[in-house]
Amino acid sequence: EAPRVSGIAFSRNEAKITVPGVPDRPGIAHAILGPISAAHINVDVIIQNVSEAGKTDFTFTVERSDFAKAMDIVRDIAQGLGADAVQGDEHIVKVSVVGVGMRSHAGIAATMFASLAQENINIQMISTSEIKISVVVDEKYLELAVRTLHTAFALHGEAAL
Amino acid sequence: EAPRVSGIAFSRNEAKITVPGVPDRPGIAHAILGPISAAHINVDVIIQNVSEAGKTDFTFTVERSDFAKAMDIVRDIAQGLGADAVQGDEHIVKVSVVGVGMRSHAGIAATMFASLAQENINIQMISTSEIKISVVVDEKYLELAVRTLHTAFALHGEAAL
Ligand SMILES: C[C@@H](O)[C@H](N)C(=O)O
Ligand SMILES: C[C@@H](O)[C@H](N)C(=O)O
Repeated sequence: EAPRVSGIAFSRNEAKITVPGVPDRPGIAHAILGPISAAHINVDVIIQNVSEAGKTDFTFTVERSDFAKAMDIVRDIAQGLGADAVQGDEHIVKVSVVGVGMRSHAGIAATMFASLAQENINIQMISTSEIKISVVVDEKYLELAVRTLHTAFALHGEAAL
Repeated sequence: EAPRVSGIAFSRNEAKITVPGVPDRPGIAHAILGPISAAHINVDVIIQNVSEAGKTDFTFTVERSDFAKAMDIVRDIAQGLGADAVQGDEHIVKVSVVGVGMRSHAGIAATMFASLAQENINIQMISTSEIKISVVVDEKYLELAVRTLHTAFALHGEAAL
């Protein structure tokens, strides 16, 4: 069955924080997220990919108003973990293709990635769920990305930008 | 409001494929997923974290029955992209904490990661959505992870393993 895309969603209120080069052993993910949770900081996306040579990068997004506080908390932790210097970026947005019946992401992802590539919009992060595929891109591409995806999936009407 | 966890979900029918060291420029994500979609291979999770020195790792999961076919397709592409050797692993499972009202993942993630760490279960990948937090772990930890998370979130009754 052809998955149907029902809309394009986006969030400007995102800032990403990356702890690069964390050791890939049990307890590390908790060491990073525990203090963030204890500080009542809302976390949206959490991304960790496979490790290489026993290290991996741990990235999460917070609301922009929590960015400075979260960076402070994570800088202390990173040192204790022997990670590399914490990286942060407030100038990002999350853009998502929302679907129904997305039994598989492959077709929708291929269309989404192709249309962003045609506009030379670089994808910084990718995360999927049952009902959507989200990418993080530079905030300067928000309108272009949303318009391009509306066209790519033949969606009419306007998202309120 | 305290996010409520409604259950623990898992999927054994997963195999992960990683293309390490892909160039971080527009068009690359499509170059990898396009041929996979064209081959009608179902894709579940797609994870890409931030790049370092212009390269990043691109990982996705497929059904185990598609693993060999997907690996063949991706090996050809990886060479063309100048990526490192493709890595694959069929011996993984995806375990997810499913919640309602998860305005923020931080608290649930902290509990989830802490309980897996206490059992010395290493987290290979992390991916989140509005309603759940998913981790990829070695398949040998499936039962232990599900039981541990049931206890951690005080869920009673049994998931059908
Ligand atoms: C990197 C981090 O996820 C580690 N593997 C852990 O289990 O906590
Ligand atoms: C790595 C890959 O995501 C690349 N940044 C792209 O936009 O396709």
